Amino acid sequence: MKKFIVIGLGNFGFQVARSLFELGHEVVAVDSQKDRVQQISDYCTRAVIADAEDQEFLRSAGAAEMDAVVVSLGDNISQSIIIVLFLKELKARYVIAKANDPNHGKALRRVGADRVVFPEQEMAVKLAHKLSSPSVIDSLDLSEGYVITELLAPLGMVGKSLVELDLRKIYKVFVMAIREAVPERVLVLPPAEYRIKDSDVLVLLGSDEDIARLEKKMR
Amino acid sequence: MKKFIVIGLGNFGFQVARSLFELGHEVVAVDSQKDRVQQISDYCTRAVIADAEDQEFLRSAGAAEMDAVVVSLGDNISQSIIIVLFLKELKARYVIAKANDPNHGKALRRVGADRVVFPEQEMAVKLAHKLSSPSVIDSLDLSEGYVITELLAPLGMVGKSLVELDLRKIYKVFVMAIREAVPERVLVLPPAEYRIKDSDVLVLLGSDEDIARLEKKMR
Ligand SMILES: Nc1ncnc2c1ncn2[C@@H]1O[C@H](COP(=O)(O)OP(=O)(O)OP(=O)(O)O)[C@@H](O)[C@H]1O
Ligand SMILES: Nc1ncnc2c1ncn2[C@@H]1O[C@H](COP(=O)(O)OP(=O)(O)OP(=O)(O)O)[C@@H](O)[C@H]1O
Repeated sequence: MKKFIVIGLGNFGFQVARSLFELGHEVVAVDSQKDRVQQISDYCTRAVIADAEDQEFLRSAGAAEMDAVVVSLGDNISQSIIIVLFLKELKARYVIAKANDPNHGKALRRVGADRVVFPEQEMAVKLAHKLSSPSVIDSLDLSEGYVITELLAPLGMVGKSLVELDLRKIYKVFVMAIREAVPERVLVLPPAEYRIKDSDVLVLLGSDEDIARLEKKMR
Repeated sequence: MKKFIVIGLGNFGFQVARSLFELGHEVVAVDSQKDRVQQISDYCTRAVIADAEDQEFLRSAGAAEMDAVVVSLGDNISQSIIIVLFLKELKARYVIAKANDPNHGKALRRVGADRVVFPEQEMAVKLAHKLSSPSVIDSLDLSEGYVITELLAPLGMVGKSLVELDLRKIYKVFVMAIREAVPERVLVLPPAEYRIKDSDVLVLLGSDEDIARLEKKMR
């Protein structure tokens, strides 16, 4: 079990506090608005009404002993910067701060934030990719351009077997698993003679370009 | 190339519009605040200052011909609901709306939103999971409890070969790929005699429980 402080209970902060608590960790949730603190009180170890821009408060709340402190103050940009500065002066081990824009992010890093997150922007990019190629259900970036992508079986593959398609040799794309709809199950490393159905979702691993090339060819 | 309208240019909406435009699509970006429209003008096909809660405006902007319309109005909950209602009356093909909380989400679905997103909350859950088990770098939920997880090589695996570890038989976990740090590359479906280094990141596929069991055992 780990210990966390979450400062600022907007949509993001509230959910971070609640999720950590439900994962079994000790969570101190802090906000300057009474109603937010009341709402979180069933989903945390301790809920505190306070202005977190007070170094003595942060010290007495045990900032230095926590596994991590999350700061998410919305549009209060200058306050979030001062709070991160105070936390690092108190030798807080790991500080994560939500930033509104790239400049805010830069300032937070400068004063010592260990990690800066841009929740809206990161989700926006994912949504744009999904709208741009709708058969891609979700993906995980590995690095060096490699991704794992869930792809709705393109028409050109339906009815064919994996050995016929020979995706590994022709496209350098590996079929890691197949998510079948009927019956609902996940088939890991499917056999070569598996025949693709139109309701299948393919879990592919390969480079961005190779998967995009495969998708275009098999439409 | 597809066509989109993005209504509401907060952190989320702005980035959706910009990303779709940079992916090569036609994007009409709409907001009632002049400065937001000016900021987006280099990153979209057309930037329009307007109150989108006007059905005639939505019709003349071509809502019915677009591949999708994204509505992201922040705290203006009632306006976002009315706008989605108008869009579906105009027979817009696919409407995506950002919701602030579950009740807002329910109302948006009721009036016809094809997809409702909760960007902050979804990222908050991901961050909580990452803080809860730090060696998990990222993961992709497949379904039925199956995940693909990037895991920093646990100490108990370092120096051992995949055939010695026999993860498939003992834990029912598959090593799909290994992200090496030195040299930086992705090794897909590594050979059985591969020996794990302490800087390796393992891309594993298996059920939530099996991967968690493996991680605990190998610490
Ligand atoms: N100095 C402070 N001390 C404690 N809490 C603060 C302080 N300043 C702001 N807050 C709180 O931070 C929270 C910020 O939430 P707000 O909804 O404004 O952010 P947001 O970025 O829109 O959130 P989200 O994107 O997570 O919805 C508010 O609940 C506010 O009361
Ligand atoms: N009726 C309307 N017509 C057009 N634009 C609107 C309307 N109502 C609100 N907006 C715009 O929607 C945007 C909402 O952004 P805001 O920053 O409040 O949302 P947010 O949820 O905090 O955003 P994000 O989470 O994406 O940062 C504002 O730019 C506002 O001008």
